[in-house]
Amino acid sequence: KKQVTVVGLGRFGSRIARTLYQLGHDVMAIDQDEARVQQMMGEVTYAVRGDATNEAVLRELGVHNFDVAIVAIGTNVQASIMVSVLLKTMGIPYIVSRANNELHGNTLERIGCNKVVYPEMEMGVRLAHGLFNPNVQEHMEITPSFGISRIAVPDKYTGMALAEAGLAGKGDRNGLLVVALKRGDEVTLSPDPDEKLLVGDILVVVGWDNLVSKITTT
Amino acid sequence: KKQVTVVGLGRFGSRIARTLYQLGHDVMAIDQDEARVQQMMGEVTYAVRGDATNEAVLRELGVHNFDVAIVAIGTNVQASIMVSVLLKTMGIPYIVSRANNELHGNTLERIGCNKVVYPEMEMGVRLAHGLFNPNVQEHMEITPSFGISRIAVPDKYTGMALAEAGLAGKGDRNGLLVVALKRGDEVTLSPDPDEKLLVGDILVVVGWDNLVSKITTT
Ligand SMILES: Nc1ncnc2c1ncn2[C@@H]1O[C@H](COP(=O)(O)OP(=O)(O)OP(=O)(O)O)[C@@H](O)[C@H]1O
Ligand SMILES: Nc1ncnc2c1ncn2[C@@H]1O[C@H](COP(=O)(O)OP(=O)(O)OP(=O)(O)O)[C@@H](O)[C@H]1O
Repeated sequence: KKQVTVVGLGRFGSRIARTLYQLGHDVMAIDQDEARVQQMMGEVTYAVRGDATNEAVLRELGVHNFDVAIVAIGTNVQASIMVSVLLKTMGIPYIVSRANNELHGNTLERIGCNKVVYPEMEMGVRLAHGLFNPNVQEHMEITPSFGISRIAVPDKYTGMALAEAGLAGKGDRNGLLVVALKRGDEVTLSPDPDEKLLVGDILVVVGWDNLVSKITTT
Repeated sequence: KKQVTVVGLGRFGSRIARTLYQLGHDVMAIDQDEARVQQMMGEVTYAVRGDATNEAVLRELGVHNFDVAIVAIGTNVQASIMVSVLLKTMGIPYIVSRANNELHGNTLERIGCNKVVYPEMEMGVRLAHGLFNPNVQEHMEITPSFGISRIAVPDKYTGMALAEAGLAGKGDRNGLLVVALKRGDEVTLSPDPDEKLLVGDILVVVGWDNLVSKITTT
């Protein structure tokens, strides 16, 4: 159980704060906007209105005692940098800040942020890559040409056994391995080659991207 | 090669537009803000200033001929909905829109968007889940308690064979399966139980989250 401060309760910060609280951590959520603070009441340990660029405010809130701080201020680059510097100066061991662009992110790294994130950019890249692969629900890259995909079983395979569909057998020979099958809420690890695929099944496939894309193209 | 229109060139939309163009598609990027349009010149097929809530503007740009439209307008919920309705009415086969919250997203689905995305919320959840698992580089959820993790080999296992570390053997018995090992640029699918783990190795592990977290905790 950790003590986390989240500064900035826009769409990104408010979701981080809520999720961390649900995961069992102590979360103090800070924003200068009263309405946004009100929306967090009961969804975090402590929601407080304040200007985080004001060191006195941060000290009064005991922020220097926290394990982790997340600076989720978005559009105001100056505030994002100032708050990150203040938190660093106050000795918080681990600071994650969000950046709008590479120059902003570079600056945050130089002032000592432990981790810089680019939420909209990262989601933009993911969306673009997944756009023309509608069966591919999610992709995790291992190398630029090898990864793991969560795939909705294409119509052409429904009713077939995994082996029939060419999806069974040792991955290391085919360069492609079905590691799990999800049907409703049930998950089977290393499913049998004779498992029949049904409409709605989700497959988790590991392998070379070009081989995986053969599965998902009609 | 597809024809894609991206409306809204904030951090999310501009990244989608650029990435799709780099992937070889034809991209028309539209925004009402001249400066944002200028920044896209040369990075997409065609960048144009315009108010996308104006049907005449969209028709003039030939938007009705496109395969896919992405509505990446952020804060202006009304504009996001209006533009999505216009594009739907004009017959674009596949429309992806971004939403600020569930009510906004629900509305977009009801008016016929094929896919609704919540970029900041999704990244907020990912960040919160990854925050106290620094060895876990990325996680893909299959169910709320079962997933795939890309893990940096923890120090306690370096020098050990996979079997020695308790990481070999049939996943379906242990509820945990190492599906790939990445060393430098080399990837091995279904690595041997006697493979010795080295500093810097990356493991791809599938299984129950609580078992996977046992690996990554010291
Ligand atoms: N000095 C400050 N002190 C406290 N909160 C601040 C400060 N400056 C900005 N904020 C808050 O940060 C939050 C997020 O910033 P903003 O809404 O500008 O970015 P955004 O990129 O639109 O956010 P998101 O994409 O997460 O919705 C806002 O709720 C804002 O009130
Ligand atoms: N009617 C419209 N026609 C064209 N562009 C529009 C219209 N309304 C808004 N936009 C553009 O949409 C873009 C994204 O919207 P906005 O900046 O409000 O959202 P944001 O959530 O901060 O974006 P991001 O998080 O992607 O940076 C802006 O560049 C804005 O000019």
